[in-house]
Amino acid sequence: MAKIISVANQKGGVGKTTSSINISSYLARAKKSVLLIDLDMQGNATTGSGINRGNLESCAYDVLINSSEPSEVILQTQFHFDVLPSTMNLAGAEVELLQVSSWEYSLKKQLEKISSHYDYILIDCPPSLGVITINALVASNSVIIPLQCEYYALEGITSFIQTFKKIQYNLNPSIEIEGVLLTMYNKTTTLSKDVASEIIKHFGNKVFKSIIPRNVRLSESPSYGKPIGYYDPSSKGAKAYLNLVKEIISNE
Amino acid sequence: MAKIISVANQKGGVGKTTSSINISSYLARAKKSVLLIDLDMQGNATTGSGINRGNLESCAYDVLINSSEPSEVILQTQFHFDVLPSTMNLAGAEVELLQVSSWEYSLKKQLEKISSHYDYILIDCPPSLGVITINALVASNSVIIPLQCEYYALEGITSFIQTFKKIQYNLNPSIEIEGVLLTMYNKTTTLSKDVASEIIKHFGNKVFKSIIPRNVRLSESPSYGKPIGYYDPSSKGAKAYLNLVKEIISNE
Ligand SMILES: Nc1ncnc2c1ncn2[C@@H]1O[C@H](COP(=O)(O)OP(=O)(O)OP(=O)(O)O)[C@@H](O)[C@H]1O
Ligand SMILES: Nc1ncnc2c1ncn2[C@@H]1O[C@H](COP(=O)(O)OP(=O)(O)OP(=O)(O)O)[C@@H](O)[C@H]1O
Ligand SMILES: [Mg+2]
Ligand SMILES: [Mg+2]
Repeated sequence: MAKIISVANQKGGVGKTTSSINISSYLARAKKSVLLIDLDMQGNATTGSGINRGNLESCAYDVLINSSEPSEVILQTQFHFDVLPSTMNLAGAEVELLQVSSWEYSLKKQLEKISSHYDYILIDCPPSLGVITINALVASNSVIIPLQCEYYALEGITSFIQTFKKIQYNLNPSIEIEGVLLTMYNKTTTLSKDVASEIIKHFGNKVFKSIIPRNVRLSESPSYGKPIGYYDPSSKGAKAYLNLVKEIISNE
Repeated sequence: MAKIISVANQKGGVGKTTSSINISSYLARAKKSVLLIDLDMQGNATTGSGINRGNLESCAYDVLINSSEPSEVILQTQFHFDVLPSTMNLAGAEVELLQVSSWEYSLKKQLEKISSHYDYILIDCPPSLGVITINALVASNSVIIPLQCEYYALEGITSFIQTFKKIQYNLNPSIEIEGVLLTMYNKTTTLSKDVASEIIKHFGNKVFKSIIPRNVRLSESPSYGKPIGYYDPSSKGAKAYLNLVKEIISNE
């Protein structure tokens, strides 16, 4: 059975997509079979993995709302991991999903059909705590919480944890925190240091030892549709995600 | 009658809140009377303006859903502009608003009661194209679209414009684009230059001449609950927002 990990945080721009793609890629390089699910209507995880969204006939929306077979929607990338792509159709899912009975379990039910095909399934979530993110957390074994080392991101973590605890209590008692991932860390600013030490104080050993530095190569790689390991494997960003995946695998 | 401007972009972390607070602050310094509305459940515009969210009895949720009088919910800041604060209650509004008849006009109707008290009303939107952002756009005369000079932000602009055009056509024919605001511009990277020139090619003179540089002082100021003009008025970030507001006023 696959380990299903959501990558979630309602704060925008904290590195959810960048982390989802690069963790998937380095897990695949470690010979794990991996599926990356894009649940954000922006479709950044889809295009960042080199897939052209323009001519997709079906996507994550169809799996969630129309009960399409996941295996018929999943695409292979050139990077040895699969992607369940997303399109703007997902924008309608927030409202339409509410009309489906026991909507919270829609994704969970669908993933049971394909879970045995993979070692890991990663879910890139949109920047909200709405119906789609709830579906992802209910379907998951654990969650990775990327956290930009900035003030507003720090502020938002409490409300994320409140929602997480509600889901753990009411809908998915087995979900755990895989880890809090510090991202865009800039060692020359006291802001980064202050936020990092505050997070470590709160979350202790739940904070991944690997810290992702702010590194322009990470923001350049999506314009080439490649994970960082294929765009610039010797960059600081690549090394940080490689170390992170080693940590994730060692937690198995 | 106030000029009502939404600050919106479904891409997360592009500088919506930072722009909303600092534009409000420099408009107030130019002796304009200003209301900043926080429509994001994260409440960053509330805390970034120095207001403690912890002990708020009512907020934007009550104005949208419970028809509370806006003037009873609005608070004064120390920075000569008012704020309609937000709390986590807003998270419920996405779903509850749909049960209100002609929900698209909820905010518009409420703002008519207070519009004569202000010269400008700015609305900080959440990172989505859902019910709350639609409400804001329906209530607005124009929209400022902050755009981080990075690849994923560039990718998302097309779907924002599609939604904007639908709202302009069906719900609010008078809304215009106030301008596209380039943010977190890093003049040492080709990525910033490439994205900026791509945006200027698409939007021409709709792109504000003032470009906001990446400037750590801008990300430090919210931890002190102050707009940049009060935290570090001589910083590059402060000067850029001051110039932007001069441009906005000259467009009157
Ligand atoms: N460590 C990093 N260093 C530099 N840039 C980064 C880093 N991580 C991500 N970025 C860039 O920062 C921006 C935000 O990252 P990303 O889109 O992955 O965040 P997100 O949380 O998925 O955003 P959203 O909330 O919109 O889904 C992107 O342009 C990305 O390329
Ligand atoms: N020009 C800038 N230079 C450096 N940091 C900035 C700049 N503008 C904003 N920031 C920081 O970047 C982060 C994202 O900005 P902000 O929160 O304003 O974006 P947003 O679009 O409102 O995010 P969300 O989508 O979550 O609402 C914040 O930590 C902010 O302090
Ligand atoms: Mg993302
Ligand atoms: Mg914001």
